[in-house]
Amino acid sequence: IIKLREACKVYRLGDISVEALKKVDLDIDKGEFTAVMGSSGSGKSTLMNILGCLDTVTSGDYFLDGQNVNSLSKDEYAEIRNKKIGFVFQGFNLLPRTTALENVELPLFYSRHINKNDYNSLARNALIRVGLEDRMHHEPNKLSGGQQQRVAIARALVNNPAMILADEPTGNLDTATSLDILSIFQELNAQGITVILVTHEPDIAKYAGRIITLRDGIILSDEKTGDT
Amino acid sequence: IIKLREACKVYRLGDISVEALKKVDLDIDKGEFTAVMGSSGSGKSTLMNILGCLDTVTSGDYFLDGQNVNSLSKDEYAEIRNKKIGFVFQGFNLLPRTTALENVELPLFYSRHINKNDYNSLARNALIRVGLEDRMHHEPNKLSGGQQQRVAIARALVNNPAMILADEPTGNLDTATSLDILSIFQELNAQGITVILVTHEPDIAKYAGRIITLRDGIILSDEKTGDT
Ligand SMILES: Nc1ncnc2c1ncn2[C@@H]1O[C@H](COP(=O)(O)OP(=O)(O)OP(=O)(O)O)[C@@H](O)[C@H]1O
Ligand SMILES: Nc1ncnc2c1ncn2[C@@H]1O[C@H](COP(=O)(O)OP(=O)(O)OP(=O)(O)O)[C@@H](O)[C@H]1O
Ligand SMILES: [Mg+2]
Ligand SMILES: [Mg+2]
Repeated sequence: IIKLREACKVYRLGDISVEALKKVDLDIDKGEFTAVMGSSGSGKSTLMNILGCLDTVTSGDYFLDGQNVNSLSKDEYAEIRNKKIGFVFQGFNLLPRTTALENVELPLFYSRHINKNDYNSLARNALIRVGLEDRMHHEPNKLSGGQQQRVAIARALVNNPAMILADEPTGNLDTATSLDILSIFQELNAQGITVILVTHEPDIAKYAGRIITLRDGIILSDEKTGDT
Repeated sequence: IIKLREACKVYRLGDISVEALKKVDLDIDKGEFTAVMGSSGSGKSTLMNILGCLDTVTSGDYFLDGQNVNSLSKDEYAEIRNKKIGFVFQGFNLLPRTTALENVELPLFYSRHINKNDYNSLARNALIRVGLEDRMHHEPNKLSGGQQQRVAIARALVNNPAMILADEPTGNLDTATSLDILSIFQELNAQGITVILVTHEPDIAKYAGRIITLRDGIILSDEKTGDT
């Protein structure tokens, strides 16, 4: 489902450039459960943003489901991002003056095959699933850090995307809550959904079938975990 | 240095109230290294905000260094917060259109005993200490999540406060970088600085001398770790 070929990402800030990804080659099959690890600043979020169609490569190619993302029109690109991919941002990116429920409903407005009457119940179910049944009407600044993180997770799941990209989804969660979230990802993966999650915790990464480790913008290692 | 007596915190949202802390009693001595754990939503950040003079109790008393915080004027309260306490926020709270260096210099403007000519070098040193020597002139949206977290940490250390309160300071950091940060806290603690850190990772918590666990706004347990 994912093919990166010689993917490079360079950020330019005035006259300095930061090479965040350097000629990365990567293949991920449909239905895999992959973890991405690496030290702070090694390029994980940059990689995820490219895979999630939130940012483009500076050079190289990204094929998603066989299509070269470069050849897509702006509309097609946005369509893929909204319909095929559920993205959990490292910084949550929730809308501030908007309740948890409204935040989770948002992706549903982009989907054309879901009945408007179902938005509310789909969003409610996603929030119940991440343990936020009694926080639905709270706005983000009235939620704890881990609750905000879980709203971001619920939002990524709500329109049942083909692929879930989660950037440090358990960084603000205690162990028990993290395992609840992981078992949600495992369940979705068992239904055929491709899951890629960035984590800095080895105990979380071992739930994946494969661990890719980045360092300074390159893939340092790519190992099966022996867990499917 | 810290005494909480029957501290309660109630958040009111329209006609619902959330009891985030329920009659909490707590004593922390000067120079202790304490970890605070507990599940998402259990009241850790609420407790930290009260201890850090960022929020007040709804009822009960908070004595900081022997002084009842309720009896302080607004100016005295702000003074304590800016001079005695270094706070690392769970959500970083960095100023957006401001470089890492400028963000870290900010607390120095509140200190009256530090020479203005030293602001730049003190801030630079704090950033070098957290490994961000080559990111000083980046603004937050040009930094990785873990780099933003480290700017927030550097900012909390820069004016050598008597007490450091860190809310999930390693939530976005890989293991190696987390241990670097922890050894900074240990070093400061060895110099007599009181350190309180919220973490959801038991491996991080064991570096503290004492672990306080919250659940639903109460202290569930309070244990020495046998590590000093
Ligand atoms: N401003 C607010 N208004 C209403 N409720 C709030 C507010 N801030 C926090 N809460 C609620 O108070 C409870 C405690 O929040 P707190 O942020 O202290 O939790 P926490 O232990 O830090 O959680 P986490 O580990 O997820 O960061 C949560 O259930 C949260 O929903
Ligand atoms: N918009 C940007 N402009 C310039 N440099 C950037 C920008 N975004 C990221 N960087 C730099 O690119 C590098 C990779 O960033 P990235 O966010 O991918 O790291 P990461 O592996 O996700 O780190 P973390 O674990 O801390 O979240 C970092 O060194 C960062 O400073
Ligand atoms: Mg990142
Ligand atoms: Mg918190």
